[in-house]
Amino acid sequence: QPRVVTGLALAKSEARVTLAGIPDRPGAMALVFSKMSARRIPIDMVVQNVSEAGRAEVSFTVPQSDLADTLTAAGDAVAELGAGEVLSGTNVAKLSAVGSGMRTHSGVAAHMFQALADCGANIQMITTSEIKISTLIAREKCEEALQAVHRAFKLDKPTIEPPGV
Amino acid sequence: QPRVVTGLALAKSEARVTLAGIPDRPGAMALVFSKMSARRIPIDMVVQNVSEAGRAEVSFTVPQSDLADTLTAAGDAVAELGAGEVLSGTNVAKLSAVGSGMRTHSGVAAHMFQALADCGANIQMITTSEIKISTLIAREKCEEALQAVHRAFKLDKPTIEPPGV
Ligand SMILES: C[C@@H](O)[C@H](N)C(=O)O
Ligand SMILES: C[C@@H](O)[C@H](N)C(=O)O
Repeated sequence: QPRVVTGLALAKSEARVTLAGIPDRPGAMALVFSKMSARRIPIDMVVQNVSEAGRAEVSFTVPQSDLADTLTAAGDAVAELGAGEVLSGTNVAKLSAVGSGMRTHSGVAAHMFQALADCGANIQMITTSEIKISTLIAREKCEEALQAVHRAFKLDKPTIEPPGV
Repeated sequence: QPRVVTGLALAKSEARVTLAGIPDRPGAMALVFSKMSARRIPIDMVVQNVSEAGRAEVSFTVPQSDLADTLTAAGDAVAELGAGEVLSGTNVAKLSAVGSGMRTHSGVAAHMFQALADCGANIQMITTSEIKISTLIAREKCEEALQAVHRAFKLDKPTIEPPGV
């Protein structure tokens, strides 16, 4: 692997919130995010995949200290949408590989995911951008996973960056 | 809105591929992405949300010209995993808002999604990073949606960037 991956980031103080079964119609996400914005909740990793049978699901991570507020705002959104449920998880950590030109290297994702598999870390969520591949894994596995991915990309030393990355 | 959003990007020549019902166990994603990497398929927007009942779903976008190859590789992955199905869609376009400090502005997402709702563009997928909010919408809506989001953020003029962004 050329030095495509220049660093890793681990955020261990986030929680995951999921709104499942929400109506897949224009305006639904605007409502959800306006509820979050009204409470100034800093949203991190947002993931919405394609819907099935008219029902969509969105997950995002927030600082664990904002979880109670987020669940209230999510409950408001679901009530106004007239459908859906709110789920959450706190035993999570976000492990990201950071570097330039990730997109053209689908091998980088395969390499990272294989390192996670080899240490038994199950991937719960994935988002990618040109400069980053982020995964959500169980918090109790995150230190071991950080070391495993670190070795896989032959980086000098692990960095545990603040959740701002 | 302060000038958090500095530009928009529209990619109109991508296709979406979804692997649904795949086993939620370590190694599944490594296998999927190694099949893509072996065929040098440039993967764009990857989205995996939390699984249900042990079955996960991953979607990603690829250049439309690589769709046939991608479907073959995805079929191989599903066959080796022993479970799942491959779905795809070509009437899609990726519309992204680009800027710095997006994460602390959950209002930016609400603002963008409201502009999409107002022009009747239904959001099919969402991924976010610190510098970008990306949505997948129907291709026939994408020009109108670009203009709508453009007005919402009071930008000077729309930019249609190559899919590389
Ligand atoms: C599910 C949600 O994304 C919906 N399709 C919307 O446009 O808001
Ligand atoms: C579904 C997939 O992400 C699986 N959990 C894995 O770790 O590969």
